[in-house]
Amino acid sequence: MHTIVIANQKGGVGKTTTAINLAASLAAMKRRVLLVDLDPQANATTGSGIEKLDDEEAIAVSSLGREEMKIIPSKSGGYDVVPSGPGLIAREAELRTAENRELQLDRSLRQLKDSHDYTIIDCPPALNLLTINGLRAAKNLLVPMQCEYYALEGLASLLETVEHLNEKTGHNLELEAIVRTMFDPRTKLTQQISEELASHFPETLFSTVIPRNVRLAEAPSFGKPALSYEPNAKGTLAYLALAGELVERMEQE
Amino acid sequence: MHTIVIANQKGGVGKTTTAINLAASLAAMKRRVLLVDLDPQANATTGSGIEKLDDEEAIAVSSLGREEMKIIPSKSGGYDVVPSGPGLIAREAELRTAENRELQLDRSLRQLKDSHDYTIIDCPPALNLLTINGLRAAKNLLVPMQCEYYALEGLASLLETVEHLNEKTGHNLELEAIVRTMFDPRTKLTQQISEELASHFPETLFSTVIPRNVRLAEAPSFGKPALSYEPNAKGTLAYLALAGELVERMEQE
Ligand SMILES: Nc1ncnc2c1ncn2[C@@H]1O[C@H](COP(=O)(O)OP(=O)(O)OP(=O)(O)O)[C@@H](O)[C@H]1O
Ligand SMILES: Nc1ncnc2c1ncn2[C@@H]1O[C@H](COP(=O)(O)OP(=O)(O)OP(=O)(O)O)[C@@H](O)[C@H]1O
Ligand SMILES: [Mg+2]
Ligand SMILES: [Mg+2]
Repeated sequence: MHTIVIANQKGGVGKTTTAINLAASLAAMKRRVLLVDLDPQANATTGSGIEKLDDEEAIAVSSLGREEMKIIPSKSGGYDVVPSGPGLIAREAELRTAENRELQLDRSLRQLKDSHDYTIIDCPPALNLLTINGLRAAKNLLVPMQCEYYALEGLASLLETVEHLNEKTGHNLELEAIVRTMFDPRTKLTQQISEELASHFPETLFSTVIPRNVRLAEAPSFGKPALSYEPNAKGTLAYLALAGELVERMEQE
Repeated sequence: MHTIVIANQKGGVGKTTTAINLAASLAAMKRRVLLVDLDPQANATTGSGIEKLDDEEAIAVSSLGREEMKIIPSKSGGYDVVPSGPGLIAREAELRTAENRELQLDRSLRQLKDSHDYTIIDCPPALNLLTINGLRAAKNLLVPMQCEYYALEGLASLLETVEHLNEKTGHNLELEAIVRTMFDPRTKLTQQISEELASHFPETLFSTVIPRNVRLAEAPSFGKPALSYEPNAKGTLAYLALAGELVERMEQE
């Protein structure tokens, strides 16, 4: 089972959009996919056509440390979802004093054994205990990245956090991919930042680029990934290409 | 002193961009302005041309609960800044067990008495203790809002949190403004969501709309507000208009 965590503490860079559309694209390539929503805002849950868990529910069956993870099929994406809800905020507060507080998600996912080929984890925009659980449960990190100044600033601190975590715990989370999202090739800013990424991260900057495409922003209001909303949109095809590039790298290794 | 908190737990909706450019526009209108950065990512700090505080510093002089708030003039915006840094993460963890943990910022700002006409507070993308401190220290809430599905979903939970906070504590934070940001009038999605906002929030939806404008995204890499980077850009003028609309409402009351 490949476990990929999608993280970036900078807000609004396309984490959830990448999680949902990558899951749907991998499912279209006949992989069995599980999408875990670690954000209490539950955007990956509602974007997959599933109701957010209410306060009590999210604690009882949330992905963190409970024996029985609630797993629900997405409405139309062909992948499964571990849903989230606002109760995950209280759950995080409880975890702070628990033993092995960073490994709760990892424990839950291990119970599943080989029911899925890929597990994709969507994180909130913070380096908090929920995101740390995602980093500890995964082997590969995918960082969605808008080619803008604040996002570039945040990348350094994210990678530092990952390095520190790996050193402290002996975990070996690998930076698998940096993916440029909402990419607008016409602006000088995008070109400058994109060049900086290419020179600093030649190995991990994916060649697939996700363009800004309004279909990607419309699809969630129908609870669908772009693949079932508008199969030929530029954004949809870009995520299919991303899934192809990812599979090629991960299944070759 | 008018204290305005800029909050929205949805990431990437333009909180920092609004905080910086509103501060600079109010300063251009001869108001004395203080910008408080409550986000450990310190985007409002670097976007104002100031170095992030290093780990130790941020704890010693951070805006939360210390007698001496560090106040530094912005590089070119004509407003003052209470800077932030990654140390604010540890500071938040310390606060969790402190007395009056939600009122630390409010206490610090009261020490300043009437040194400024406006205090603008930039929040991280989370409803955590840092943001709660911002909500408790302010009288007026401004919510930057992208006209997209996930941002609309998040608005309801933000306003619920505010209502709950006001009831529980007797505080009276008022929703002063919902401001549409990165606005692209050409898309159906933007029009639909904009109409929904207009029908649900007729009193608080500001008529000033901030267009998507690359100059607003370029300015932070020079550590400047748009007003000193590109004074005639569409985005710059929109923020001047926003400051005008805000002053008209707040100084009339
Ligand atoms: N390539 C794209 N083209 C157009 N719109 C996009 C694209 N990717 C994402 N969006 C839209 O941009 C907004 C931000 O994306 P998204 O919510 O996926 O980011 P996020 O990193 O998950 O945000 P958060 O930090 O709040 O979790 C959403 O409204 C989404 O629909
Ligand atoms: N009107 C605009 N036009 C073009 N780009 C914009 C506009 N407003 C903000 N941006 C850019 O969009 C990105 C997100 O904006 P910003 O960082 O201000 O949002 P935020 O809500 O503060 O994010 P976070 O949730 O991470 O704190 C930034 O790269 C910023 O430069
Ligand atoms: Mg998200
Ligand atoms: Mg910000």
